[in-house]
Amino acid sequence: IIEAIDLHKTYSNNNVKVHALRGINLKINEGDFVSIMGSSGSGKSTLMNIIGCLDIQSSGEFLLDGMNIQNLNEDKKALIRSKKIGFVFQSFNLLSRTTAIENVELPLLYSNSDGKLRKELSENALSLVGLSDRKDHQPTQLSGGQQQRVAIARAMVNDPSIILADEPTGNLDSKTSLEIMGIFKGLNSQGKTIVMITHERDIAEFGSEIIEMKDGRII
Amino acid sequence: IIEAIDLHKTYSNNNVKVHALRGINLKINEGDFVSIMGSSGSGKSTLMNIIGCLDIQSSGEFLLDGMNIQNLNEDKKALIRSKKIGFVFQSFNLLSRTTAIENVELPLLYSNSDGKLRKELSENALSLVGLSDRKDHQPTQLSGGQQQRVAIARAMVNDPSIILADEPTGNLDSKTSLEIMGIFKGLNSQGKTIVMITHERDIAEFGSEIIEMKDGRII
Ligand SMILES: Nc1ncnc2c1ncn2[C@@H]1O[C@H](COP(=O)(O)OP(=O)(O)OP(=O)(O)O)[C@@H](O)[C@H]1O
Ligand SMILES: Nc1ncnc2c1ncn2[C@@H]1O[C@H](COP(=O)(O)OP(=O)(O)OP(=O)(O)O)[C@@H](O)[C@H]1O
Ligand SMILES: [Mg+2]
Ligand SMILES: [Mg+2]
Repeated sequence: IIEAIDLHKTYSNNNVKVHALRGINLKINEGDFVSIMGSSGSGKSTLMNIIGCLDIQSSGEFLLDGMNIQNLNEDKKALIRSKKIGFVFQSFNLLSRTTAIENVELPLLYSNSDGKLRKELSENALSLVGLSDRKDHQPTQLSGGQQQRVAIARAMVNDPSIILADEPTGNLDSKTSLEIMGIFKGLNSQGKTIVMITHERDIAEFGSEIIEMKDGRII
Repeated sequence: IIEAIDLHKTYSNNNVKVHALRGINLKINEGDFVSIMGSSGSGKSTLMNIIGCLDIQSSGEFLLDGMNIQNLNEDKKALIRSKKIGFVFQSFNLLSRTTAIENVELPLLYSNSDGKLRKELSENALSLVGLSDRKDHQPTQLSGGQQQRVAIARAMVNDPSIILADEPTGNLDSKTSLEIMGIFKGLNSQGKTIVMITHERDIAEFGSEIIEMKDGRII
């Protein structure tokens, strides 16, 4: 379902080049639960952004469901993302003057015009992550771990077939982390594909395989 | 050096009250290295913000170096913070159109008018966290763990006597986390007081004691 062939990504700022991905080869099948580990700056989020159709590689092939993504225009990509992919960002990316439930509802606005159904799906997602009593709070009125959980709920609300989670438990205590892993295992057993970046090995071990990255490569 | 007596903090939004701290009693001596753990939403960051003179309690006493902070005006508090406290925020709070080294330099602008010395201290702090080669990058050009390390460098650059770190390794791989703990142990052995919130028990154990919070109380 996800295939990367010799992916490279180079950032260029002011004549300084950062070669963030140096030839990534990866095959992830539908229904896999893959954990990605590696040191800070090794290229994990960069890889995830390409897989999530949020960024384009500098060279190499990337195929999502057999489709070559880089040739599609922005609208097509946005449609694919809203239908197929749920993304939990490392820095959450919540909208600030917007309540928790409105943030969770966002992915549904693309494809779902039934306001009542959207509200119900959003409330279910928030309740799944234990935040029913915080749905009207804005991000600055939430703890770090609560913001992280709103980001997780938002990634699940449109029932995507692929969940990409970048450090989903970085701000969560052990008990809450295990609850989130329980949710991910549940989704995986329903056939969803999960790709998760984490720096905690006991969290990584919820996946069926662990991929290690170092200096832009898989080792 | 830090004393809290029956601290309460209640947030009020739209008639909904959140009783975030419910009677905190705490004594931290100079040179202590205290770890704070507890579930998401238990009040850890709220307590840290009061200790760091960034927020005021709703009731109860808070003393920093024997001084009652809540009676001081904003300028006095800002001066105390810039001289005595280094704060690593859970969400980093880096300035966005500003390079790593400029972000690290910020606390020095208050008290240090020697541009050459500021630059040297900032470069040392960045090198300590392994980011010399990223000093001219802006936050969006840094990985999550690199942003976190810039926040850590900024908290140390003015040589504060108290370091307050809210989840300082939440986005760091194990090796980098241990390097940061090595830095904190080093500062502690120089006599600095360290208060650290973390959800990872092996990180918490670098402190000399672990305080557990639950539902706004210390248990
Ligand atoms: N401005 C605010 N308005 C209303 N409620 C708030 C506000 N800020 C925080 N809260 C609530 O206060 C409680 C404590 O928040 P705090 O940020 O101290 O938790 P925490 O222990 O740091 O959690 P985490 O481990 O998730 O970072 C949470 O339940 C949160 O929803
Ligand atoms: N826009 C950018 N411009 C220049 N360099 C960048 C940019 N974005 C990322 N980088 C660099 O690319 C490298 C890989 O970044 P990436 O965010 O993928 O790392 P990561 O493995 O996710 O790290 P972490 O574990 O710290 O989150 C880093 O060294 C970073 O400094
Ligand atoms: Mg990252
Ligand atoms: Mg917090």
